[in-house]
Amino acid sequence: MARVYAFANQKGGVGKTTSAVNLADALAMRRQRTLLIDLDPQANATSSLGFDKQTVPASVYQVLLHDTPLRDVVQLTDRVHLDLAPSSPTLASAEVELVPQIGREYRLREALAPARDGYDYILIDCPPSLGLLTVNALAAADGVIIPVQCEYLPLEGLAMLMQTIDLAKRRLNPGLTVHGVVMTMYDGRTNLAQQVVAEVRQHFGGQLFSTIIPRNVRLSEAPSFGRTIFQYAPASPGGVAYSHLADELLARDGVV
Amino acid sequence: MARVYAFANQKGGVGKTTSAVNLADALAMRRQRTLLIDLDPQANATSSLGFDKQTVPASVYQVLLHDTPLRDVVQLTDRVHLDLAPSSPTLASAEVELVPQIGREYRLREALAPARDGYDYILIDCPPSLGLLTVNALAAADGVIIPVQCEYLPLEGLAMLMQTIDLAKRRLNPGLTVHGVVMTMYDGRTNLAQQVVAEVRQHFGGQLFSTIIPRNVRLSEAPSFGRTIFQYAPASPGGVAYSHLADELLARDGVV
Ligand SMILES: Nc1ncnc2c1ncn2[C@@H]1O[C@H](COP(=O)(O)OP(=O)(O)OP(=O)(O)O)[C@@H](O)[C@H]1O
Ligand SMILES: Nc1ncnc2c1ncn2[C@@H]1O[C@H](COP(=O)(O)OP(=O)(O)OP(=O)(O)O)[C@@H](O)[C@H]1O
Ligand SMILES: [Mg+2]
Ligand SMILES: [Mg+2]
Repeated sequence: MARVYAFANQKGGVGKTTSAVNLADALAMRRQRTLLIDLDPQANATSSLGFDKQTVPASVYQVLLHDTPLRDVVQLTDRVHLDLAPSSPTLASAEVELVPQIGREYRLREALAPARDGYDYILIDCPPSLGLLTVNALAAADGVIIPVQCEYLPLEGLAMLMQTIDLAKRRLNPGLTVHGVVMTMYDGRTNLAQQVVAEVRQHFGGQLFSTIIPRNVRLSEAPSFGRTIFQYAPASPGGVAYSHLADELLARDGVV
Repeated sequence: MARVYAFANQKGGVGKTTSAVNLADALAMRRQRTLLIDLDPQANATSSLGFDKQTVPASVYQVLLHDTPLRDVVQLTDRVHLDLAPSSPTLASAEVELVPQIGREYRLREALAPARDGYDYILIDCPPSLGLLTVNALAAADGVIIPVQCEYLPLEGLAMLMQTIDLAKRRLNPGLTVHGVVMTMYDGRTNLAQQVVAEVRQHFGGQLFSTIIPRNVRLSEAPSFGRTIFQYAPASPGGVAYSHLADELLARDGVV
């Protein structure tokens, strides 16, 4: 039975895609059968794994709007144990098209049910909004992993995100938890980063992963080659950090 | 008659808010009567100017959904010539609530019409999506200013953004143009940044502002004090760059 985690934060550019993609690969390297679902119309997770969003045969759009089974859109990647359910630009209209549909918040949860036995982990990359795509992810997930950039404006948005998670827990998915908060793009030379980490630690306590992801240009270069950090620069500070984060996640899940 | 510019890019965290807020202040300092409209439910522009989004008496939500006149929600700031139309968390539901409304794409354009005589510039900060809030901004604006972070993933999203701008131009606002593209968070030490700038320059030519905004921690610190870069660290690389950008914008507009 797969563990399902949504990478969500409506603040843009905080490292949702970078975390989902690299954690998915790290888990696959540790022989966890992993499915990465790209729920963002920008399709950044799709292109980060080397796929062309314009030419994928089918995407999660068909799963959400046309009841296509998830296994019919899943693509195998060049990594053993890592599959991708790609996004496409058509997903941009899903937010509006889902509005009148009955049970619109549960489309992804229903689609995932038959797939959960085939994987150990299912990671969902969310768009930077709290619309119906992210709500579908919150309704489908066991837990939320919240990437937080070590800056002020991203900190501000956490209260709003927590309200939406609480609402999703109360109305759609009582089992939903905040599985972890991960600090990203940390630059130890600035006071701001240190202050933000201290503030988040105060708020979230043990939910904060002790692994902090440093700012590392290799992480932003890797997607331009369609490779994960482990394929592109495994020994870089970014590669080492996401490797530690994967170990910490597995320990938190009691997977030895 | 005010010039109206929308700061739009569905990629998250590329510097839309930072550019809109600091350009608005720079224009106000140059005696241009400026209105900043915060169209993002995150309300980052509102808090960057020192306002508390939870306690503003009224926001653009009322303007879009309840036909409240724009002048009834406008707040004066501590800067002469700079006014703010604040956002609030209620704006998050506007995307969905606008869907069934007649003329839903033109709500902002209609609300702006009476206000255009009272200002020289109206700048609109958009959320990281291409939904009805951003579409309202594209329908209301004379031009779009596109912040592009000097990294790969933000580059990928430009094609999608241009498609949406073309669609808005054809269907909603024939006068809409791309008024400028501004490179942000440039770190000259990395090859990636130099490659991205070269690529964008090839695509956009003269639309690319020659002023490039460097990565500068002062820009990310200023909002935590509710101050613009000119109030917080005017001589910083970020302050100097946004000052140059304001001069370049005024020259492009023929305002001497
Ligand atoms: N630790 C890091 N160090 C340096 N660059 C990073 C790091 N993490 C992410 N990046 C880069 O920062 C940018 C934003 O990251 P990313 O796209 O993963 O964020 P996101 O939250 O998924 O954005 P969006 O809100 O648009 O979905 C990207 O260009 C990415 O390559
Ligand atoms: N030139 C810069 N140098 C350093 N930090 C910057 C710069 N520009 C913006 N930032 C910081 O980077 C983060 C993202 O910028 P900002 O919030 O302005 O982007 P945005 O496009 O408005 O994001 P969103 O998509 O969430 O609306 C913020 O924490 C901001 O303070
Ligand atoms: Mg992303
Ligand atoms: Mg913003």
